[in-house]
Amino acid sequence: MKIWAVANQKGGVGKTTTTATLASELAATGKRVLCLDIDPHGSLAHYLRIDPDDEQAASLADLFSGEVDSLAPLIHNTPWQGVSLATGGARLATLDRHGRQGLGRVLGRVLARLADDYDFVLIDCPPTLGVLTINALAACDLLLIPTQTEFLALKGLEGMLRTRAMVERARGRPLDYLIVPTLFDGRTRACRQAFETLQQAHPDLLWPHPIPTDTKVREAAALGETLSQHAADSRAASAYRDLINHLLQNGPAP
Amino acid sequence: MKIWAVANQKGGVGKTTTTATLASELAATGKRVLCLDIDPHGSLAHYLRIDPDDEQAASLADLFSGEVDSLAPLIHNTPWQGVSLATGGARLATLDRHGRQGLGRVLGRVLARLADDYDFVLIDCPPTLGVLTINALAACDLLLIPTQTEFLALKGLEGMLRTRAMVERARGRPLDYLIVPTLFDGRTRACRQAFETLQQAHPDLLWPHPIPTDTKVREAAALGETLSQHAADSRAASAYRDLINHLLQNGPAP
Ligand SMILES: Nc1ncnc2c1ncn2[C@@H]1O[C@H](COP(=O)(O)OP(=O)(O)OP(=O)(O)O)[C@@H](O)[C@H]1O
Ligand SMILES: Nc1ncnc2c1ncn2[C@@H]1O[C@H](COP(=O)(O)OP(=O)(O)OP(=O)(O)O)[C@@H](O)[C@H]1O
Ligand SMILES: [Mg+2]
Ligand SMILES: [Mg+2]
Repeated sequence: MKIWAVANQKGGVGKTTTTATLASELAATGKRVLCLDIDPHGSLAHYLRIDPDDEQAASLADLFSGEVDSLAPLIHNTPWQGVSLATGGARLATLDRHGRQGLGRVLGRVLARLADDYDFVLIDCPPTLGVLTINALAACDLLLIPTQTEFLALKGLEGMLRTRAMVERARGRPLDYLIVPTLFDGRTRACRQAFETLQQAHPDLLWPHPIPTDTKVREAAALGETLSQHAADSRAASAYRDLINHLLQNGPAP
Repeated sequence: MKIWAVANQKGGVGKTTTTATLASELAATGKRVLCLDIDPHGSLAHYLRIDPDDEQAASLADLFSGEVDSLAPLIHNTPWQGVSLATGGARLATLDRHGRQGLGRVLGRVLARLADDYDFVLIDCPPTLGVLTINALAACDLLLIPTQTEFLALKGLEGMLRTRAMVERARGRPLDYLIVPTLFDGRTRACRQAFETLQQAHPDLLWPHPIPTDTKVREAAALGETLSQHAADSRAASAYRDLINHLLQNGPAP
């Protein structure tokens, strides 16, 4: 079982879109995929038509607060063949305040027990560097950092990379990562310049084929469909397929 | 002195862009404007070419942790005439874990002492509903909620409105708000449908003239210029000017 975390504390850079699309592409090749939506906002759950704030259901918030001690009862089937989901919703937001010891390793512990049930676990992170994202970094085998190709989004990348290095030291094993440029519009000077800046600053850890801006992405989310279901030939769908093929064959190095 | 908070826990919806543009438009009319960047990511500081993580300078993080007890020493001049800034940077991110009592009212207390120095205070919030955003809501006279006109962004609005109602009850005085649709592209069905959904769900509290998607916005941020300096005739600049004129003349009700 491989665990991939999708994180960046900059908001709106395509974390949820990347998690959803990679999950659906993996499932389309027959892999068993578990998605974890650890963002209190619950975008991935909404995309998959699951209510992250369902009062009747136990959730990831109960796992972090110690009410339940395993993931299995929290997992929902989704409308997408081969993709399951566990989510936490707004109740996750208060976790940062608990400050319980060892809170950073909850996900790693419970995921180890599911190793025979799934081929891939994809974790969609909130736009923060708090205890939720730290959990995902501590547990994952690969960190994907979607980064919008524009000025404001580039600035925060250093903070994200520092946090990754800190978690790598604390957990005592390498934490591979790949920066994935998103929302790229080749016609605008601002995007082209931002992409060049990324290429110069992080040549070895940057996926060189930016995911293009594509209205089909938003349409797919509004319909609850995978990107490939809604628009298999779209530029964004084929860009995500190239990324998946690379990750499956060669691992993280671009 | 009027205090406006710009908040939404959904990421990438235009909070920083809205704060920066409204601040520069207010300053252009001769008002004295103080911006507070309480996002650990520091986008607004970067836009204004100020380093939010300057180790040598005291910052908002010191205010929240109790090291300093007033805002005045934390305020920077910016390249924009009439606009000042205080920021906090990555050190703000650990605040949620302190859980000190009364942490939610720090900003309100220190801002009251600056009432004669500024006409407007604009607070750019992080994409979370933690103690930083609660501080801004507790202290403000008006809450602006930028909301991207698309499916994933609409879903989280209810959470934001519940938090607003909670803070209004706790602080014992009305908390006016206005939902500002952003990143609107009238050519795409997904945007038009999302805007209609907003109009039906929140008719009385929605600004009816969405801020259009406009590449000039990203160019201005990359150059560190105000939107009006970079492209005064752009569709986004005139949309923001309409919003400011309305807020100055009529108050929040759309
Ligand atoms: N390639 C793309 N083309 C067009 N729109 C896109 C693309 N990728 C993402 N988007 C849109 O951009 C917005 C932000 O994407 P998304 O919600 O996936 O980002 P995020 O990083 O998960 O945000 P948050 O920080 O709130 O978690 C959404 O409206 C999404 O539909
Ligand atoms: N009207 C617009 N037209 C085009 N691009 C825009 C517009 N408004 C904002 N943007 C761009 O969208 C991205 C997100 O905007 P911004 O950073 O202001 O959002 P935010 O809500 O502050 O994000 P965060 O959640 O990370 O704080 C930025 O790249 C910005 O330049
Ligand atoms: Mg997301
Ligand atoms: Mg911002």
